[in-house]
Amino acid sequence: EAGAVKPAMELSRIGGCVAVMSGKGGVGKSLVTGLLAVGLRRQGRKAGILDADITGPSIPKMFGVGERPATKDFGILPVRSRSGIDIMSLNLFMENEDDPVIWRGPMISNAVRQFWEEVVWGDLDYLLLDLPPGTADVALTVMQVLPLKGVVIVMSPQDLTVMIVKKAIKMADMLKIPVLGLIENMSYIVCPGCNEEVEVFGPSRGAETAASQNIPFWGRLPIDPALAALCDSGRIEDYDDGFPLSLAR
Amino acid sequence: EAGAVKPAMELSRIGGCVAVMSGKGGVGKSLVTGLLAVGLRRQGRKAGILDADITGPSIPKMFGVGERPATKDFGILPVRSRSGIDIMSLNLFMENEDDPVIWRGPMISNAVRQFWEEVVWGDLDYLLLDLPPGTADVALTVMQVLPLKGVVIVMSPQDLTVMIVKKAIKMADMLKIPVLGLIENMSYIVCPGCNEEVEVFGPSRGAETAASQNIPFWGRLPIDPALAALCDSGRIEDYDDGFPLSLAR
Ligand SMILES: Nc1ncnc2c1ncn2[C@@H]1O[C@H](COP(=O)(O)OP(=O)(O)O)[C@@H](O)[C@H]1O
Ligand SMILES: Nc1ncnc2c1ncn2[C@@H]1O[C@H](COP(=O)(O)OP(=O)(O)O)[C@@H](O)[C@H]1O
Ligand SMILES: [Zn+2]
Repeated sequence: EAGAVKPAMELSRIGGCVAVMSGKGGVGKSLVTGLLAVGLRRQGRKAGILDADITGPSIPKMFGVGERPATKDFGILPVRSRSGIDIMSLNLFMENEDDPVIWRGPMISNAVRQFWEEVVWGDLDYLLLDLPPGTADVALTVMQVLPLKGVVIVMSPQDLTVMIVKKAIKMADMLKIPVLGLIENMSYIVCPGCNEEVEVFGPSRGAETAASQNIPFWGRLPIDPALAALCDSGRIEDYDDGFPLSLAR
Repeated sequence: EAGAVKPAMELSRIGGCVAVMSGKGGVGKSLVTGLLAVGLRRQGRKAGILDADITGPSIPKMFGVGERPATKDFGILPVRSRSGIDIMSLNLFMENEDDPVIWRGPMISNAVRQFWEEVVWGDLDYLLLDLPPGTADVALTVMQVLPLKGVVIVMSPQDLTVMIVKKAIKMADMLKIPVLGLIENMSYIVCPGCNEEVEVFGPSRGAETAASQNIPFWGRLPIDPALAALCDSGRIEDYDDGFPLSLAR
């Protein structure tokens, strides 16, 4: 059973799987996953997002999608966003978007595996995975089961955060998964009152962290209240402030 | 075995256990846990912190403690912070603070259970638990095994965050654990350039969320770069900007 190829997998041709992780919660993994997918779409590529944050899924809300995925005998069909990004998330199966999923590790890992094996992803250039915080069940399952091209690491400037993000980088190294790049999010905010750049969580440590870990540094993202508002209203695909993030490097 | 009282438990008399949770990562659960413990200490009470975020433990670094806990035949001794808060965290057992713990759910739950049953907490007015993000293994174990007085919920203003925080509140309700209060963290920042209050993640939704969930609202915490710097340098106990947070209500 474990080795058998599911019918959905025969219908899927995926160019590359990339997981977005950090170890630390709330640094902007979902946001970066969303921006990377939107960036790919704008370059005319086919992108999908597997929301692997099973108990804290925020991808569907960011993209304004809510209908329940259709289940066929050959597999589960992902939900397509307005600009054509295919999305699969456990939140799409919930009665209410704020209903909790109260599962333990084995069931959570199983859900991620089913999203990989039983969803008909079709032809994609990239499948992005939005990982939950931590270096536990989901990160292990994804790194052991999926043919990952690599991971993209998201951090924010606090030392406390850097300490935990390094755990994720060490995990990737231990499991022989390449780290494609490091992004520092919430790096600063531009004050609407006086236009000064305020380093809300302290001085930037992104470049120095990337250098010390021998990883490409993909740059700093500011906190942009307009972007937060778009995410809250399901319109991340309307963000137009230029895409500093691009997988096609 | 499961029912047997461990020797450490006979040596512990804990007035009340309170868990700090949110469902969402990075909203400030560890920070709020730390501030609550420091506030209790300043009121002359005895406080302990059980860092239940096994794969993302940040409590020891916030308090500047690092020595390895002593293990006796009757139990594990917690590490005491400068102002007298007793701390137990898996990070205190790691060779390096940025080494990952790559465990699955059952081992993680077991570690939390051991911190509860095998640590000699002694006489405490409050034992605070810093929960990881999510509504999975640790939240379930803590709510099913410990005699919780209640949970304190931490949110930040984004709608996306509120959706996931409501999952945690619903989980507490389903497991019949009282919600003691709701705190909105990262509510705004005061610009150092022009003193204007900037709502970085959008307008405050704390009071409205508390009212809709029928929970006491404990107020709004701003992002304070000075506080982030103190946490990064292990000196949260030196924060002196007044304590809006107090468990003794
Ligand atoms: N650069 C940014 N600008 C504005 N809002 C942001 C930014 N990064 C993150 N956010 C907001 O902060 C919240 C946390 O980000 P999220 O991507 O959910 O983090 P994670 O997936 O790491 O938990 C989201 O609601 C998101 O909209
Ligand atoms: N109000 C605040 N002011 C300044 N820094 C904060 C504030 N809240 C959180 N932080 C910083 O943001 C980071 C994330 O907070 P943390 O407590 O670790 O979140 P969680 O435990 O929910 O993941 C920490 O490094 C902390 O120092
Ligand atoms: Zn200003």
